Amino acid sequence: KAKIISMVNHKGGVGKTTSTINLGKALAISGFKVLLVDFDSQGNTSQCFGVYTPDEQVIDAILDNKELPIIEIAENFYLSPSNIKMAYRETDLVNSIGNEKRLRNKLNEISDKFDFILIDCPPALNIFTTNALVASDMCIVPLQPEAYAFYGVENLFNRIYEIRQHVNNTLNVKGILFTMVSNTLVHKQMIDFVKEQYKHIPVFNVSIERATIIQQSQVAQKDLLTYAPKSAPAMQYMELAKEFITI
Amino acid sequence: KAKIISMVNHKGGVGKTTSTINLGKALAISGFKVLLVDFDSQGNTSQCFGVYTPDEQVIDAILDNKELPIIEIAENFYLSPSNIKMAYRETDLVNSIGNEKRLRNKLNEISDKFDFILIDCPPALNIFTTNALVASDMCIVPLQPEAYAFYGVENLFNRIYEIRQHVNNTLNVKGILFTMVSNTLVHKQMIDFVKEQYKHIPVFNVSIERATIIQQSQVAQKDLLTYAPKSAPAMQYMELAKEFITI
Ligand SMILES: Nc1ncnc2c1ncn2[C@@H]1O[C@H](COP(=O)(O)OP(=O)(O)OP(=O)(O)O)[C@@H](O)[C@H]1O
Ligand SMILES: Nc1ncnc2c1ncn2[C@@H]1O[C@H](COP(=O)(O)OP(=O)(O)OP(=O)(O)O)[C@@H](O)[C@H]1O
Ligand SMILES: [Mg+2]
Ligand SMILES: [Mg+2]
Repeated sequence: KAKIISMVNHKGGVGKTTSTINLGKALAISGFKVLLVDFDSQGNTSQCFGVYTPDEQVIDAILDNKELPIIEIAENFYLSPSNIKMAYRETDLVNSIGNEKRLRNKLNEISDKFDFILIDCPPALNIFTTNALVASDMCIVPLQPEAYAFYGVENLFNRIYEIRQHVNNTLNVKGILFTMVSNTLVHKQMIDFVKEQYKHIPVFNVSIERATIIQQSQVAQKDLLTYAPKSAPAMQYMELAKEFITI
Repeated sequence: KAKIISMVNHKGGVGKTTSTINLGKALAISGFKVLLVDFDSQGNTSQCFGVYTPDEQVIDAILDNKELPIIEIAENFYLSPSNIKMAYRETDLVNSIGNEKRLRNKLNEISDKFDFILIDCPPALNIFTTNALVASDMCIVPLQPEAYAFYGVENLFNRIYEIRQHVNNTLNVKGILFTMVSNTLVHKQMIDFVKEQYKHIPVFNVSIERATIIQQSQVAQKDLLTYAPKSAPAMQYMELAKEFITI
């Protein structure tokens, strides 16, 4: 049975998609069978692999009782795609029976085929993020060490506790992952401050540095580990995969 | 009667909040009376001015028929705050009568008191962003010159055309504002690519460069023009205000 992980933070632009793709790829390279679930109507995870207008997408499978669409993107590496159409069906999901458990029930159908399932979440505390957290064994919180990203974390942890209390008592925070870290005093201070404020939440030892090579890989529509395997951030994502499996 | 402007892009982390605050401040310094409407449940605009748990907030005013809460934050500069509570009332708004026009009707009540009203939108194409666009005379699209930010722009413009066609025929795109621009080839290429792809959409001459001073100002809970008025990005926001008024 697969371990299901949500990459979650309602603050926008903190590296959720980038981390879902590259942690996923790092796990696939290490020999695990990995499914990426794009659960954001922006569809950035799908676009990274050239999928813009999928015939079937995740929202159709969970609302119309169809099979989850699964596309092979590389060896040991699979994608269940989404695009903007998902945003148009948000109200259908909100009003559906068992609305919070729809994704969980759908992933249960295919969970024995994978070792890890990573869910890329949208920048919102809405029905989609709730579905992802209800479906997950654990979550990773990508966090830019900046003021605005810090303010929202309290609300995010409150939401996670609520879900654990009422719907999914196995859900835990696997760790905070600092992303886009540059060598500035502001970033150092924020990292120390977060570690101080949230002593009870694990923080991954490895952080991902800010690096232009990541943006170049996205323009080239490749994951970073394929585009520049020896680059510092690629090695950091490999490091993250090792740390993730062992802790 | 105030000119109402939405700062909109459902891609997360592209500088919507930073631009709302600093363009707003630049207009206030130029002598205009400016209201910032924080219409994002993350409440980052409110937090920048030290407002975390407002007694009354925008969502209460539009759902419970109360007066819009308005706090003076500096000379000529006012804020209508929000926080996470707004996310809990999203479904109420979706199911309310006249759900798309609620913010527009509320802003009409106080529009004669201001020259400009700037609305900070959440990173989503949801009922909140629709409310903001229905209420607006124009919108500004902050855009990071990166692949993921570019993919979503097409969907955003489609949504704007839909709103213009069915609900608010005066809404126009005032311009694309490039934010967090660094001096890399990727950024130059993306900027040229966007200008080429969207010839019919105006692009502001000024871009906002990536600068650590912005993050420092946010940790210090000050807008940039107060924190570092002579810094390059502060001058760029002043430049933006000039360009915004004249075009
Ligand atoms: N380590 C990094 N160094 C430099 N740029 C990065 C890094 N990680 C991500 N980025 C860039 O930052 C932007 C935001 O990253 P990403 O889209 O992964 O965040 P997100 O949290 O998924 O955003 P959203 O909230 O919109 O879903 C992207 O343009 C991406 O290319
Ligand atoms: N020109 C800049 N240079 C450096 N950092 C910047 C700049 N503009 C914004 N930032 C930082 O980038 C992050 C994202 O900016 P901001 O929060 O304004 O974006 P947003 O679009 O409002 O995000 P969200 O989608 O979550 O609402 C913030 O941490 C901010 O400090
Ligand atoms: Mg994303
Ligand atoms: Mg914002």
